[in-house]
Amino acid sequence: MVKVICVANQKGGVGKTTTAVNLSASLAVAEKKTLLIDCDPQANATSGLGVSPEQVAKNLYQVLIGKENIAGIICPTELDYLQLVPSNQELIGAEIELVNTVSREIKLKEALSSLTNKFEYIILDCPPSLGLLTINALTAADSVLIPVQCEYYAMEGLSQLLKTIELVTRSLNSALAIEGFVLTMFDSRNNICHQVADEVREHFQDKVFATVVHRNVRLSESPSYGKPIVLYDISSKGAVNYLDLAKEIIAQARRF
Amino acid sequence: MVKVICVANQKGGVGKTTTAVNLSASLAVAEKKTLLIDCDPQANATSGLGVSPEQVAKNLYQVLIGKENIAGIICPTELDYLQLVPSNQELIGAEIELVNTVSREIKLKEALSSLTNKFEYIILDCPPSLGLLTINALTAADSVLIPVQCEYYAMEGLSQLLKTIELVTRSLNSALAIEGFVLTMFDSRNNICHQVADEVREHFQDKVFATVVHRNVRLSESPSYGKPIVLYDISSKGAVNYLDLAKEIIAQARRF
Ligand SMILES: Nc1ncnc2c1ncn2[C@@H]1O[C@H](COP(=O)(O)OP(=O)(O)OP(=O)(O)O)[C@@H](O)[C@H]1O
Ligand SMILES: Nc1ncnc2c1ncn2[C@@H]1O[C@H](COP(=O)(O)OP(=O)(O)OP(=O)(O)O)[C@@H](O)[C@H]1O
Ligand SMILES: [Mg+2]
Ligand SMILES: [Mg+2]
Repeated sequence: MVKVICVANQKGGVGKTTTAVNLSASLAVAEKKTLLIDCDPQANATSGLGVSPEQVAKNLYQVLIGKENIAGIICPTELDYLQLVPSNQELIGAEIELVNTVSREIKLKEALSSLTNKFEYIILDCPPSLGLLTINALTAADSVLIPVQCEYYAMEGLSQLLKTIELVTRSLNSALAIEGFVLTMFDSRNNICHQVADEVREHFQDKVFATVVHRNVRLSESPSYGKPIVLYDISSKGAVNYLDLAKEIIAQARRF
Repeated sequence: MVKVICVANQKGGVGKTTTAVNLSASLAVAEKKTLLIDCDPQANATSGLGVSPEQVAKNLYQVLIGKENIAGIICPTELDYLQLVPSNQELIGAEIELVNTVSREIKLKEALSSLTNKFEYIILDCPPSLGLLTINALTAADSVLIPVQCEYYAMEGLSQLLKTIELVTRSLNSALAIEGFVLTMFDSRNNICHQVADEVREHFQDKVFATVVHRNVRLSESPSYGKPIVLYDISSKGAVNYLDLAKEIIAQARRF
Protein backbone atom coordinates (compact mmCIF):
# COMPACT_ATOMS: atom_id res chain seq x y z
CA MET A 1 0.00 0.00 0.00
CA VAL A 2 1.79 3.19 -1.18
CA LYS A 3 1.63 6.48 0.67
CA VAL A 4 1.91 9.58 -1.57
CA ILE A 5 3.10 12.68 0.29
CA CYS A 6 3.21 16.08 -1.40
CA VAL A 7 5.69 18.65 -0.03
CA ALA A 8 4.15 22.05 -0.74
CA ASN A 9 4.22 25.71 0.24
CA GLN A 10 3.92 28.59 -2.24
CA LYS A 11 6.27 30.71 -0.15
CA GLY A 12 9.65 30.52 -1.75
CA GLY A 13 12.83 29.16 -0.22
CA VAL A 14 11.24 27.58 2.89
CA GLY A 15 12.97 24.21 2.51
CA LYS A 16 10.56 22.23 0.29
CA THR A 17 13.28 20.66 -1.83
CA THR A 18 15.65 20.13 1.09
CA THR A 19 12.82 18.36 2.93
CA ALA A 20 11.67 16.31 -0.08
CA VAL A 21 15.20 15.13 -0.92
CA ASN A 22 16.32 14.39 2.63
CA LEU A 23 13.08 12.84 3.83
CA SER A 24 13.10 10.56 0.77
CA ALA A 25 16.70 9.60 1.42
CA SER A 26 15.98 8.94 5.10
CA LEU A 27 13.00 6.73 4.22
CA ALA A 28 15.32 4.84 1.84
CA VAL A 29 17.91 4.41 4.62
CA ALA A 30 15.06 2.86 6.66
CA GLU A 31 14.65 0.44 3.71
CA LYS A 32 11.28 1.79 2.64
CA LYS A 33 11.04 1.66 -1.17
CA THR A 34 10.73 5.33 -2.02
CA LEU A 35 10.20 7.34 -5.22
CA LEU A 36 10.90 11.07 -5.29
CA ILE A 37 9.08 12.98 -8.07
CA ASP A 38 10.41 16.42 -8.95
CA CYS A 39 7.37 18.51 -9.92
CA ASP A 40 9.34 21.77 -10.08
CA PRO A 41 10.79 23.05 -13.39
CA GLN A 42 13.72 24.44 -11.38
CA ALA A 43 14.71 20.74 -11.01
CA ASN A 44 16.48 21.31 -7.69
CA ALA A 45 15.40 17.91 -6.31
CA THR A 46 16.87 16.30 -9.46
CA SER A 47 20.25 17.98 -9.10
CA GLY A 48 20.14 17.57 -5.32
CA LEU A 49 20.32 13.81 -5.93
CA GLY A 50 23.21 14.12 -8.36
CA VAL A 51 21.23 13.84 -11.61
CA SER A 52 21.93 16.58 -14.16
CA PRO A 53 18.61 18.05 -15.43
CA GLU A 54 20.14 18.96 -18.81
CA GLN A 55 21.30 15.39 -19.43
CA VAL A 56 18.00 13.72 -18.62
CA ALA A 57 16.42 12.39 -21.82
CA LYS A 58 12.85 12.20 -20.53
CA ASN A 59 11.29 13.87 -17.51
CA LEU A 60 7.95 14.49 -15.82
CA TYR A 61 6.95 16.89 -18.62
CA GLN A 62 6.64 14.06 -21.16
CA VAL A 63 4.51 12.10 -18.69
CA LEU A 64 2.07 14.94 -17.98
CA ILE A 65 1.48 15.63 -21.67
CA GLY A 66 0.91 11.93 -22.27
CA LYS A 67 4.00 11.15 -24.36
CA GLU A 68 5.71 8.80 -21.88
CA ASN A 69 4.77 6.25 -19.27
CA ILE A 70 6.08 7.25 -15.82
CA ALA A 71 7.67 3.83 -15.22
CA GLY A 72 9.88 4.42 -18.27
CA ILE A 73 11.53 7.58 -16.95
CA ILE A 74 12.44 6.51 -13.42
CA CYS A 75 16.17 6.96 -12.59
CA PRO A 76 18.23 5.19 -9.94
CA THR A 77 20.05 7.16 -7.22
CA GLU A 78 23.02 6.39 -5.00
CA LEU A 79 20.64 4.81 -2.47
CA ASP A 80 19.24 1.34 -3.28
CA TYR A 81 15.76 2.06 -1.95
CA LEU A 82 15.43 5.49 -3.54
CA GLN A 83 14.48 6.22 -7.15
CA LEU A 84 13.76 9.52 -8.88
CA VAL A 85 11.41 10.90 -11.51
CA PRO A 86 13.49 13.84 -12.76
CA SER A 87 12.40 17.21 -14.04
CA ASN A 88 13.97 19.94 -16.14
CA GLN A 89 13.09 23.33 -17.60
CA GLU A 90 10.75 21.78 -20.17
CA LEU A 91 8.30 21.24 -17.32
CA ILE A 92 7.48 24.97 -17.46
CA GLY A 93 5.68 24.13 -20.70
CA ALA A 94 3.27 21.79 -18.89
CA GLU A 95 1.60 24.64 -17.01
CA ILE A 96 0.84 26.41 -20.29
CA GLU A 97 0.00 23.38 -22.43
CA LEU A 98 -2.34 21.76 -19.89
CA VAL A 99 -4.40 24.92 -19.23
CA ASN A 100 -7.02 24.12 -21.86
CA THR A 101 -6.87 20.33 -21.49
CA VAL A 102 -9.72 18.26 -20.10
CA SER A 103 -8.96 16.81 -16.65
CA ARG A 104 -5.73 18.81 -16.50
CA GLU A 105 -5.61 18.56 -12.70
CA ILE A 106 -5.47 14.76 -12.56
CA LYS A 107 -2.69 14.05 -15.06
CA LEU A 108 -0.20 13.16 -12.32
CA LYS A 109 -2.73 11.13 -10.34
CA GLU A 110 -3.48 9.08 -13.48
CA ALA A 111 0.24 8.55 -14.13
CA LEU A 112 0.85 7.32 -10.58
CA SER A 113 -1.91 4.70 -10.70
CA SER A 114 0.47 2.34 -12.54
CA LEU A 115 3.07 2.55 -9.74
CA THR A 116 1.16 1.81 -6.57
CA ASN A 117 2.58 -1.66 -6.00
CA LYS A 118 6.20 -0.75 -6.64
CA PHE A 119 6.81 1.72 -3.80
CA GLU A 120 5.93 2.24 -0.14
CA TYR A 121 6.38 6.03 -0.29
CA ILE A 122 6.11 8.50 -3.14
CA ILE A 123 7.30 12.03 -2.30
CA LEU A 124 6.37 14.99 -4.53
CA ASP A 125 8.49 18.18 -4.51
CA CYS A 126 6.49 21.25 -5.56
CA PRO A 127 7.44 24.64 -7.05
CA PRO A 128 6.85 27.88 -5.08
CA SER A 129 3.40 28.58 -6.54
CA LEU A 130 -0.17 27.31 -6.44
CA GLY A 131 -0.36 26.74 -10.18
CA LEU A 132 -1.24 23.62 -12.15
CA LEU A 133 1.87 21.63 -11.17
CA THR A 134 1.19 22.03 -7.43
CA ILE A 135 -2.54 21.37 -7.98
CA ASN A 136 -1.63 18.14 -9.83
CA ALA A 137 0.59 17.11 -6.93
CA LEU A 138 -2.08 17.89 -4.29
CA THR A 139 -4.64 15.94 -6.33
CA ALA A 140 -2.36 12.91 -6.63
CA ALA A 141 -1.36 12.90 -2.95
CA ASP A 142 -2.74 11.13 0.14
CA SER A 143 -1.37 13.90 2.32
CA VAL A 144 0.55 17.16 2.26
CA LEU A 145 3.68 17.94 4.28
CA ILE A 146 4.12 21.70 4.80
CA PRO A 147 7.62 23.05 5.54
CA VAL A 148 7.38 26.31 7.50
CA GLN A 149 10.52 28.44 7.59
CA CYS A 150 10.92 30.12 10.99
CA GLU A 151 10.60 33.61 9.52
CA TYR A 152 7.89 36.25 9.55
CA TYR A 153 6.97 36.24 5.83
CA ALA A 154 6.66 32.45 5.88
CA MET A 155 3.84 32.63 8.43
CA GLU A 156 1.78 34.94 6.26
CA GLY A 157 1.43 32.54 3.35
CA LEU A 158 -0.03 29.66 5.36
CA SER A 159 -3.65 30.81 5.24
CA GLN A 160 -3.58 30.95 1.43
CA LEU A 161 -2.03 27.50 1.24
CA LEU A 162 -4.68 26.04 3.55
CA LYS A 163 -7.44 27.62 1.44
CA THR A 164 -6.01 25.98 -1.67
CA ILE A 165 -5.73 22.61 0.10
CA GLU A 166 -9.37 22.92 1.14
CA LEU A 167 -10.37 23.76 -2.43
CA VAL A 168 -8.54 20.68 -3.73
CA THR A 169 -10.09 18.49 -1.02
CA ARG A 170 -13.58 19.73 -1.91
CA SER A 171 -13.39 19.40 -5.69
CA LEU A 172 -10.47 17.18 -6.73
CA ASN A 173 -9.24 14.89 -3.94
CA SER A 174 -11.56 14.33 -0.98
CA ALA A 175 -9.05 12.02 0.73
CA LEU A 176 -6.28 14.65 0.96
CA ALA A 177 -5.13 15.01 4.57
CA ILE A 178 -2.48 17.20 6.21
CA GLU A 179 0.53 15.04 7.05
CA GLY A 180 1.87 17.84 9.19
CA PHE A 181 3.83 21.08 9.49
CA VAL A 182 7.61 20.86 9.84
CA LEU A 183 9.54 23.85 11.17
CA THR A 184 12.66 24.49 9.07
CA MET A 185 15.85 26.58 9.32
CA PHE A 186 15.33 26.96 13.06
CA ASP A 187 18.09 28.97 14.72
CA SER A 188 17.78 28.94 18.50
CA ARG A 189 19.80 32.19 18.81
CA ASN A 190 17.18 34.07 16.81
CA ASN A 191 14.07 35.49 18.52
CA ILE A 192 11.95 35.43 15.38
CA CYS A 193 12.42 31.65 15.15
CA HIS A 194 11.05 31.10 18.63
CA GLN A 195 8.12 33.44 17.97
CA VAL A 196 7.20 31.73 14.71
CA ALA A 197 7.60 28.24 16.22
CA ASP A 198 5.34 29.16 19.15
CA GLU A 199 2.72 30.62 16.85
CA VAL A 200 2.72 27.62 14.50
CA ARG A 201 2.37 25.21 17.44
CA GLU A 202 -0.43 27.29 18.92
CA HIS A 203 -2.34 27.32 15.62
CA PHE A 204 -1.74 23.80 14.44
CA GLN A 205 -1.25 21.90 17.74
CA ASP A 206 -0.57 18.18 17.21
CA LYS A 207 -0.27 18.66 13.43
CA VAL A 208 3.22 20.10 14.00
CA PHE A 209 5.98 17.52 13.88
CA ALA A 210 8.02 17.12 17.07
CA THR A 211 11.12 17.13 14.83
CA VAL A 212 12.41 20.63 14.14
CA VAL A 213 14.92 21.02 11.29
CA HIS A 214 17.68 23.34 12.53
CA ARG A 215 19.61 25.72 10.30
CA ASN A 216 22.68 23.67 9.43
CA VAL A 217 25.27 24.69 6.84
CA ARG A 218 25.89 21.04 5.85
CA LEU A 219 22.31 20.93 4.50
CA SER A 220 23.04 23.79 2.13
CA GLU A 221 26.40 22.31 1.10
CA SER A 222 25.16 18.81 0.27
CA PRO A 223 23.26 19.71 -2.95
CA SER A 224 26.47 21.07 -4.49
CA TYR A 225 27.86 17.53 -4.17
CA GLY A 226 24.64 16.02 -5.56
CA LYS A 227 24.13 14.04 -2.36
CA PRO A 228 21.39 13.90 0.27
CA ILE A 229 22.62 14.76 3.75
CA VAL A 230 22.76 11.10 4.90
CA LEU A 231 25.42 10.44 2.25
CA TYR A 232 27.18 13.79 2.56
CA ASP A 233 27.51 14.02 6.34
CA ILE A 234 25.64 11.43 8.36
CA SER A 235 26.90 12.92 11.65
CA SER A 236 25.50 16.41 10.96
CA LYS A 237 22.55 17.95 12.79
CA GLY A 238 20.71 18.10 9.45
CA ALA A 239 21.03 14.34 8.93
CA VAL A 240 19.81 13.60 12.45
CA ASN A 241 16.82 15.94 11.98
CA TYR A 242 15.69 14.35 8.73
CA LEU A 243 16.17 10.79 10.04
CA ASP A 244 13.99 11.77 13.00
CA LEU A 245 11.39 13.24 10.64
CA ALA A 246 11.33 10.00 8.65
CA LYS A 247 10.81 8.02 11.88
CA GLU A 248 7.83 10.24 12.74
CA ILE A 249 6.33 9.79 9.28
CA ILE A 250 6.74 6.01 9.40
CA ALA A 251 5.18 5.84 12.89
CA GLN A 252 2.34 8.12 11.72
CA ALA A 253 1.67 5.94 8.65
CA ARG A 254 0.82 3.10 11.00
CA ARG A 255 -1.82 5.23 12.72
CA PHE A 256 -3.64 6.54 9.63
CA MET B 1 12.12 60.82 -16.29
CA VAL B 2 11.08 57.69 -14.35
CA LYS B 3 13.22 54.56 -14.07
CA VAL B 4 11.23 51.32 -13.68
CA ILE B 5 13.24 48.51 -12.07
CA CYS B 6 11.83 44.99 -11.78
CA VAL B 7 13.19 42.77 -8.97
CA ALA B 8 12.90 39.19 -10.26
CA ASN B 9 14.17 35.66 -9.78
CA GLN B 10 11.97 32.57 -10.01
CA LYS B 11 14.03 30.82 -7.32
CA GLY B 12 12.14 31.16 -4.10
CA GLY B 13 13.30 32.93 -0.97
CA VAL B 14 16.37 34.64 -2.45
CA GLY B 15 15.57 38.10 -1.06
CA LYS B 16 13.40 39.66 -3.81
CA THR B 17 10.93 41.26 -1.42
CA THR B 18 13.58 42.23 1.12
CA THR B 19 15.51 43.92 -1.71
CA ALA B 20 12.44 45.60 -3.27
CA VAL B 21 11.21 46.98 0.06
CA ASN B 22 14.58 48.13 1.39
CA LEU B 23 15.92 49.50 -1.89
CA SER B 24 12.69 51.49 -2.32
CA ALA B 25 12.95 52.81 1.23
CA SER B 26 16.60 53.71 0.73
CA LEU B 27 15.82 55.61 -2.49
CA ALA B 28 13.09 57.45 -0.56
CA VAL B 29 15.59 58.34 2.19
CA ALA B 30 17.73 59.84 -0.62
CA GLU B 31 14.63 61.92 -1.46
CA LYS B 32 13.96 60.20 -4.77
CA LYS B 33 10.20 59.99 -5.32
CA THR B 34 9.68 56.25 -5.34
CA LEU B 35 6.73 53.91 -5.94
CA LEU B 36 6.91 50.25 -4.90
CA ILE B 37 4.46 47.96 -6.75
CA ASP B 38 3.75 44.57 -5.16
CA CYS B 39 3.22 42.15 -8.08
CA ASP B 40 3.17 39.08 -5.83
CA PRO B 41 -0.15 37.63 -4.54
CA GLN B 42 1.73 36.68 -1.34
CA ALA B 43 1.70 40.45 -0.67
CA ASN B 44 4.91 40.34 1.38
CA ALA B 45 6.07 43.76 0.12
CA THR B 46 2.70 45.17 1.17
CA SER B 47 2.91 43.83 4.72
CA GLY B 48 6.64 44.58 4.84
CA LEU B 49 5.70 48.27 4.63
CA GLY B 50 3.08 47.98 7.35
CA VAL B 51 0.00 47.81 5.12
CA SER B 52 -2.37 44.92 5.87
CA PRO B 53 -3.23 43.07 2.61
CA GLU B 54 -6.64 41.98 3.96
CA GLN B 55 -7.64 45.56 4.72
CA VAL B 56 -6.72 47.03 1.38
CA ALA B 57 -9.87 47.92 -0.58
CA LYS B 58 -8.31 47.91 -4.04
CA ASN B 59 -5.05 46.41 -5.19
CA LEU B 60 -3.03 45.66 -8.32
CA TYR B 61 -5.53 42.95 -9.31
CA GLN B 62 -8.25 45.50 -10.06
CA VAL B 63 -5.79 47.49 -12.18
CA LEU B 64 -4.65 44.53 -14.28
CA ILE B 65 -8.20 43.47 -15.10
CA GLY B 66 -9.04 47.05 -16.04
CA LYS B 67 -11.46 47.88 -13.19
CA GLU B 68 -9.33 50.57 -11.53
CA ASN B 69 -6.88 53.28 -12.47
CA ILE B 70 -3.48 52.70 -10.84
CA ALA B 71 -3.30 56.27 -9.53
CA GLY B 72 -6.46 55.60 -7.52
CA ILE B 73 -5.03 52.72 -5.48
CA ILE B 74 -1.69 54.18 -4.40
CA CYS B 75 -1.14 54.11 -0.59
CA PRO B 76 1.17 56.29 1.48
CA THR B 77 3.89 54.72 3.68
CA GLU B 78 5.78 55.95 6.72
CA LEU B 79 8.36 57.56 4.40
CA ASP B 80 7.38 60.79 2.63
CA TYR B 81 9.05 59.92 -0.64
CA LEU B 82 7.79 56.33 -0.78
CA GLN B 83 4.35 55.20 -1.93
CA LEU B 84 2.97 51.71 -2.47
CA VAL B 85 0.67 49.90 -4.89
CA PRO B 86 -0.50 47.05 -2.65
CA SER B 87 -1.41 43.50 -3.52
CA ASN B 88 -3.40 40.73 -1.88
CA GLN B 89 -4.48 37.17 -2.56
CA GLU B 90 -6.97 38.27 -5.22
CA LEU B 91 -3.98 38.86 -7.48
CA ILE B 92 -3.74 35.08 -7.95
CA GLY B 93 -6.88 35.49 -10.09
CA ALA B 94 -5.07 37.76 -12.54
CA GLU B 95 -2.82 34.97 -13.80
CA ILE B 96 -5.87 32.85 -14.64
CA GLU B 97 -8.17 35.59 -15.91
CA LEU B 98 -5.59 37.22 -18.18
CA VAL B 99 -4.49 33.97 -19.90
CA ASN B 100 -6.96 34.31 -22.76
CA THR B 101 -6.92 38.11 -22.94
CA VAL B 102 -5.48 40.05 -25.85
CA SER B 103 -2.22 41.86 -24.97
CA ARG B 104 -2.20 40.17 -21.57
CA GLU B 105 1.56 40.76 -21.17
CA ILE B 106 1.36 44.57 -21.38
CA LYS B 107 -1.41 45.28 -18.87
CA LEU B 108 1.02 46.61 -16.27
CA LYS B 109 3.01 48.60 -18.81
CA GLU B 110 -0.19 50.29 -19.98
CA ALA B 111 -1.21 51.06 -16.39
CA LEU B 112 2.17 52.66 -15.62
CA SER B 113 2.07 55.01 -18.60
CA SER B 114 -0.17 57.39 -16.60
CA LEU B 115 2.40 57.65 -13.79
CA THR B 116 5.66 58.52 -15.51
CA ASN B 117 5.82 62.15 -14.37
CA LYS B 118 4.95 61.47 -10.74
CA PHE B 119 7.94 59.34 -9.69
CA GLU B 120 11.69 59.07 -10.25
CA TYR B 121 11.83 55.34 -9.47
CA ILE B 122 9.22 52.62 -9.72
CA ILE B 123 10.27 49.27 -8.16
CA LEU B 124 8.37 46.05 -9.00
CA ASP B 125 8.48 43.07 -6.57
CA CYS B 126 7.85 39.75 -8.37
CA PRO B 127 6.58 36.35 -7.24
CA PRO B 128 8.86 33.26 -7.38
CA SER B 129 7.74 32.13 -10.85
CA LEU B 130 8.04 33.11 -14.51
CA GLY B 131 4.29 33.33 -15.03
CA LEU B 132 2.16 36.17 -16.33
CA LEU B 133 2.70 38.49 -13.35
CA THR B 134 6.49 38.37 -13.71
CA ILE B 135 6.22 38.67 -17.51
CA ASN B 136 4.03 41.78 -17.04
CA ALA B 137 6.64 43.25 -14.71
CA LEU B 138 9.54 42.50 -17.10
CA THR B 139 7.57 44.01 -19.96
CA ALA B 140 6.82 47.20 -18.01
CA ALA B 141 10.40 47.63 -16.75
CA ASP B 142 13.43 49.55 -18.03
CA SER B 143 15.72 47.11 -16.24
CA VAL B 144 15.77 44.03 -14.05
CA LEU B 145 17.59 43.69 -10.72
CA ILE B 146 18.38 40.05 -9.89
CA PRO B 147 18.94 39.07 -6.24
CA VAL B 148 21.17 35.99 -6.03
CA GLN B 149 21.18 34.15 -2.71
CA CYS B 150 24.66 32.83 -1.91
CA GLU B 151 23.52 29.21 -2.02
CA TYR B 152 24.01 26.37 -4.49
CA TYR B 153 20.39 25.96 -5.68
CA ALA B 154 20.13 29.70 -6.32
CA MET B 155 22.92 29.54 -8.91
CA GLU B 156 21.14 26.87 -10.92
CA GLY B 157 18.08 28.94 -11.70
CA LEU B 158 19.95 31.87 -13.25
CA SER B 159 20.23 30.40 -16.74
CA GLN B 160 16.45 29.91 -16.95
CA LEU B 161 15.85 33.47 -15.75
CA LEU B 162 18.23 34.91 -18.32
CA LYS B 163 16.51 32.92 -21.08
CA THR B 164 13.17 34.36 -20.05
CA ILE B 165 14.60 37.90 -19.95
CA GLU B 166 15.97 37.39 -23.45
CA LEU B 167 12.58 36.14 -24.64
CA VAL B 168 10.88 39.23 -23.20
CA THR B 169 13.50 41.51 -24.75
CA ARG B 170 13.02 39.92 -28.15
CA SER B 171 9.24 39.92 -28.28
CA LEU B 172 7.77 42.29 -25.66
CA ASN B 173 10.25 44.88 -24.44
CA SER B 174 13.33 45.52 -26.56
CA ALA B 175 14.62 48.19 -24.16
CA LEU B 176 14.83 45.82 -21.15
CA ALA B 177 18.36 45.90 -19.70
CA ILE B 178 19.95 44.10 -16.76
CA GLU B 179 20.34 46.56 -13.89
CA GLY B 180 22.61 44.10 -12.14
CA PHE B 181 23.01 41.07 -9.89
CA VAL B 182 23.03 41.64 -6.12
CA LEU B 183 24.43 38.95 -3.83
CA THR B 184 22.12 38.40 -0.84
CA MET B 185 22.29 36.61 2.54
CA PHE B 186 26.07 36.52 2.33
CA ASP B 187 27.67 34.91 5.41
CA SER B 188 31.44 35.26 5.37
CA ARG B 189 31.85 32.24 7.69
CA ASN B 190 30.25 29.98 5.10
CA ASN B 191 32.34 28.45 2.28
CA ILE B 192 29.37 28.03 -0.07
CA CYS B 193 28.78 31.81 0.04
CA HIS B 194 32.31 32.56 -1.11
CA GLN B 195 32.10 29.93 -3.86
CA VAL B 196 28.79 31.26 -5.18
CA ALA B 197 29.97 34.89 -4.97
CA ASP B 198 33.15 34.06 -6.92
CA GLU B 199 31.20 32.18 -9.56
CA VAL B 200 28.62 34.95 -10.01
CA ARG B 201 31.36 37.56 -10.36
CA GLU B 202 33.25 35.41 -12.84
CA HIS B 203 30.13 34.91 -14.98
CA PHE B 204 28.60 38.35 -14.81
CA GLN B 205 31.68 40.57 -14.23
CA ASP B 206 30.80 44.27 -13.94
CA LYS B 207 27.07 43.49 -13.89
CA VAL B 208 27.45 42.40 -10.25
CA PHE B 209 26.90 45.19 -7.76
CA ALA B 210 29.85 46.05 -5.51
CA THR B 211 27.37 46.08 -2.61
CA VAL B 212 26.86 42.65 -1.06
CA VAL B 213 23.86 42.23 1.26
CA HIS B 214 25.04 40.26 4.29
CA ARG B 215 22.89 37.86 6.26
CA ASN B 216 21.58 40.07 9.06
CA VAL B 217 18.89 39.05 11.52
CA ARG B 218 17.55 42.64 11.72
CA LEU B 219 16.49 42.32 8.06
CA SER B 220 14.32 39.32 8.86
CA GLU B 221 12.89 40.98 11.98
CA SER B 222 11.89 44.27 10.38
CA PRO B 223 8.92 42.93 8.32
CA SER B 224 7.24 41.72 11.51
CA TYR B 225 7.13 45.38 12.59
CA GLY B 226 5.90 46.47 9.14
CA LYS B 227 8.95 48.67 8.72
CA PRO B 228 11.77 48.83 6.18
CA ILE B 229 15.21 48.41 7.75
CA VAL B 230 16.03 52.15 7.64
CA LEU B 231 13.11 52.79 10.01
CA TYR B 232 13.55 49.62 12.11
CA ASP B 233 17.30 49.79 12.73
CA ILE B 234 19.24 52.39 10.78
CA SER B 235 22.53 51.30 12.40
CA SER B 236 22.25 47.66 11.29
CA LYS B 237 24.45 46.06 8.65
CA GLY B 238 21.30 45.45 6.59
CA ALA B 239 20.44 49.15 6.52
CA VAL B 240 23.98 50.10 5.51
CA ASN B 241 23.95 47.48 2.72
CA TYR B 242 20.69 48.69 1.21
CA LEU B 243 21.64 52.36 1.47
CA ASP B 244 24.85 51.48 -0.38
CA LEU B 245 22.86 49.59 -3.02
CA ALA B 246 20.62 52.63 -3.52
CA LYS B 247 23.69 54.83 -3.97
CA GLU B 248 25.00 52.46 -6.66
CA ILE B 249 21.66 52.47 -8.46
CA ILE B 250 21.42 56.27 -8.38
CA ALA B 251 24.99 56.63 -9.68
CA GLN B 252 24.27 54.04 -12.39
CA ALA B 253 21.09 55.88 -13.49
CA ARG B 254 23.22 58.83 -14.38
CA ARG B 255 25.35 56.68 -16.68
CA PHE B 256 22.54 54.95 -18.59
N1 LIG C 1 17.85 23.59 7.56
C1 LIG C 1 18.57 24.26 6.68
N2 LIG C 1 19.76 24.78 7.06
C2 LIG C 1 20.50 25.50 6.18
N3 LIG C 1 20.17 25.74 4.90
C3 LIG C 1 19.02 25.24 4.47
C4 LIG C 1 18.15 24.46 5.31
N4 LIG C 1 17.08 24.08 4.58
C5 LIG C 1 17.26 24.61 3.35
N5 LIG C 1 18.42 25.29 3.27
C6 LIG C 1 18.93 26.04 2.13
O1 LIG C 1 18.05 27.15 1.94
C7 LIG C 1 17.78 27.33 0.55
C8 LIG C 1 16.28 27.17 0.33
O2 LIG C 1 15.90 25.83 0.56
P1 LIG C 1 15.12 25.00 -0.58
O3 LIG C 1 15.68 25.29 -1.92
O4 LIG C 1 15.05 23.60 -0.13
O5 LIG C 1 13.70 25.68 -0.43
P2 LIG C 1 12.46 25.52 -1.41
O6 LIG C 1 11.26 25.82 -0.61
O7 LIG C 1 12.52 24.21 -2.09
O8 LIG C 1 12.73 26.70 -2.47
P3 LIG C 1 11.81 26.99 -3.77
O9 LIG C 1 10.65 27.78 -3.23
O10 LIG C 1 12.69 27.80 -4.69
O11 LIG C 1 11.43 25.67 -4.35
C9 LIG C 1 18.61 26.30 -0.20
O12 LIG C 1 19.77 26.92 -0.66
C10 LIG C 1 18.92 25.24 0.85
O13 LIG C 1 20.15 24.63 0.63
N1 LIG D 1 20.11 39.58 4.10
C1 LIG D 1 19.22 38.91 4.83
N2 LIG D 1 19.55 38.50 6.07
C2 LIG D 1 18.69 37.78 6.82
N3 LIG D 1 17.47 37.39 6.40
C3 LIG D 1 17.08 37.77 5.18
C4 LIG D 1 17.92 38.54 4.33
N4 LIG D 1 17.26 38.76 3.16
C5 LIG D 1 16.06 38.16 3.30
N5 LIG D 1 15.94 37.56 4.50
C6 LIG D 1 14.83 36.75 5.01
O1 LIG D 1 14.81 35.56 4.21
C7 LIG D 1 13.46 35.23 3.86
C8 LIG D 1 13.36 35.25 2.34
O2 LIG D 1 13.50 36.55 1.85
P1 LIG D 1 12.38 37.22 0.91
O3 LIG D 1 11.03 36.86 1.40
O4 LIG D 1 12.72 38.64 0.76
O5 LIG D 1 12.70 36.43 -0.43
P2 LIG D 1 11.82 36.40 -1.76
O6 LIG D 1 12.75 36.09 -2.85
O7 LIG D 1 11.04 37.64 -1.85
O8 LIG D 1 10.85 35.15 -1.46
P3 LIG D 1 9.65 34.68 -2.44
O9 LIG D 1 10.37 33.86 -3.47
O10 LIG D 1 8.74 33.86 -1.57
O11 LIG D 1 9.01 35.91 -2.97
C9 LIG D 1 12.58 36.26 4.53
O12 LIG D 1 12.07 35.70 5.71
C10 LIG D 1 13.49 37.43 4.81
O13 LIG D 1 13.12 38.13 5.96
MG1 LIG E 1 12.40 23.82 -4.15
MG1 LIG F 1 8.95 37.84 -2.18
